[in-house]
Amino acid sequence: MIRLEGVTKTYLTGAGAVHALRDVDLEVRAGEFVAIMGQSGSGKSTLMNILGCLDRPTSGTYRLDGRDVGRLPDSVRAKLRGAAFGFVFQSYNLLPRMSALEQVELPLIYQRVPNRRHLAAEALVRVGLADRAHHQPTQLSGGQQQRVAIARSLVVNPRLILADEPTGALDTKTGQEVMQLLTDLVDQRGITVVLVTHEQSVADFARRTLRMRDGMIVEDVVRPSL
Amino acid sequence: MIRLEGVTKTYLTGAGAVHALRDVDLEVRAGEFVAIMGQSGSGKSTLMNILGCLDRPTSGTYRLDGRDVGRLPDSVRAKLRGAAFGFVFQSYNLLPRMSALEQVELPLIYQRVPNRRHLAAEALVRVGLADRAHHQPTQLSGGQQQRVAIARSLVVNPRLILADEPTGALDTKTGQEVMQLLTDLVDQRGITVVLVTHEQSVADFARRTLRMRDGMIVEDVVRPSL
Ligand SMILES: Nc1ncnc2c1ncn2[C@@H]1O[C@H](COP(=O)(O)OP(=O)(O)OP(=O)(O)O)[C@@H](O)[C@H]1O
Ligand SMILES: Nc1ncnc2c1ncn2[C@@H]1O[C@H](COP(=O)(O)OP(=O)(O)OP(=O)(O)O)[C@@H](O)[C@H]1O
Ligand SMILES: [Mg+2]
Ligand SMILES: [Mg+2]
Repeated sequence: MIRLEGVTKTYLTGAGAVHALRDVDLEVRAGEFVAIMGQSGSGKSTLMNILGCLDRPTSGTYRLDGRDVGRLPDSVRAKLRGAAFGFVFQSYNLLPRMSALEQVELPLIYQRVPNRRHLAAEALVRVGLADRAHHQPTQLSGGQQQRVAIARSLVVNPRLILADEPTGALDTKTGQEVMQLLTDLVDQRGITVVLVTHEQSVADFARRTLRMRDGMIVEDVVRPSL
Repeated sequence: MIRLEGVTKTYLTGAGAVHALRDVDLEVRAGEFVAIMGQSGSGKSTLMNILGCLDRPTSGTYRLDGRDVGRLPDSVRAKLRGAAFGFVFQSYNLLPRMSALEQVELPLIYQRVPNRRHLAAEALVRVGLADRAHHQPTQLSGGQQQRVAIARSLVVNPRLILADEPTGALDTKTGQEVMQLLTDLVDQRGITVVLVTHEQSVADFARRTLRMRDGMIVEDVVRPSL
């Protein structure tokens, strides 16, 4: 499903070049559940941005179902993102002055899905926020904002969910509930999930764990079926 | 140093009243290292905002060194904050388009401290970001942004540091380095630290742990000297 070959990402700053990704090769098959761990600054979010077609490699290729998406025009990539991917960003990215329900409904509006309000309400129930549907971001706790972002990422039933520290602001119990929700999506609907985390207890939900250091994947471990 | 008595915080929304804090009594002595844990939505950030004089109780009193700060005018509370408190917010709150060095220097400008640039640079060294001094927030990873916020919180040598999930975006090793840094501030400079976390390994650095549920402190445990 996902194939990265020789992917690099270099940022040019006043102080010199930053090699955020150096020669990354990666294959992820449909239906896999992958965790990515690694030091702060090792390139995890950069990798996620490239996987989600939010950023382009400096060199190398990204094939999604055999199609070189790194070279497609922006408009095509934008359509792809909306239809195929669900994102949970490291800083949730909720829009100001929209209620939780409206935030979750947003991807469905772009995809012209009918029955949107009902699907959005249902997604909020799944993350335990039915009673916060009409709260705006400033009226939500950090963990509640993160859960709204999670609900938004799965409401279009995407084929691929890219979640950057999806439990970073959640207490252990709520975090485990979210991980169980993601596990069910993988097991029951064959959705592919790639998530970044620094907590081993979260990574343990995934069958495969990658470790990154200095812009490279230094470890790739698949555990046998549980 | 800190004394809360009968503190409540109620938000009025279209859907009804939200009792974010219900009857909180709390005493924290100077030089203590306190961790606060509890479920998402249990009132931790609300409590931190009141402790930091960023928000006022709906009822009850907050005495800081015997002085009722909940009743002081905004201008006096603002001065107090700048001089006495260091904050790490749950969503880092860096200013757009300012370099890491400038972000850390900001509290020193308000306090009219000389030698600012040097103190700011030193604080960045302490959180491992000497080589990111001139990067802007969009050029920093999530964990790097969080560390800039941490450096900013300690640059004025505050008496009290209030840190809301200060290691939420940090890998385990970097998180432990930050916790060691906070421990040294407590042990060597008698700074009081109150931090929110959902990770037991982080809470274990503090001698005292409070647990919150539904707006109340339900547990308060001091461990014997280590
Ligand atoms: N301005 C507001 N208006 C209405 N409700 C609010 C407002 N701010 C916070 N709340 C509610 O108050 C409760 C406590 O919020 P708080 O941010 O203190 O929780 P928290 O313990 O920090 O949670 P988390 O671990 O998720 O960050 C939550 O249920 C939240 O929805
Ligand atoms: N726009 C940019 N310009 C310059 N450098 C950048 C830019 N974006 C990211 N970087 C640098 O690239 C490196 C990788 O960043 P990235 O956000 O991928 O790290 P990360 O693994 O997600 O870290 P964290 O765990 O802290 O979130 C970092 O050292 C960062 O400073
Ligand atoms: Mg990141
Ligand atoms: Mg909070």
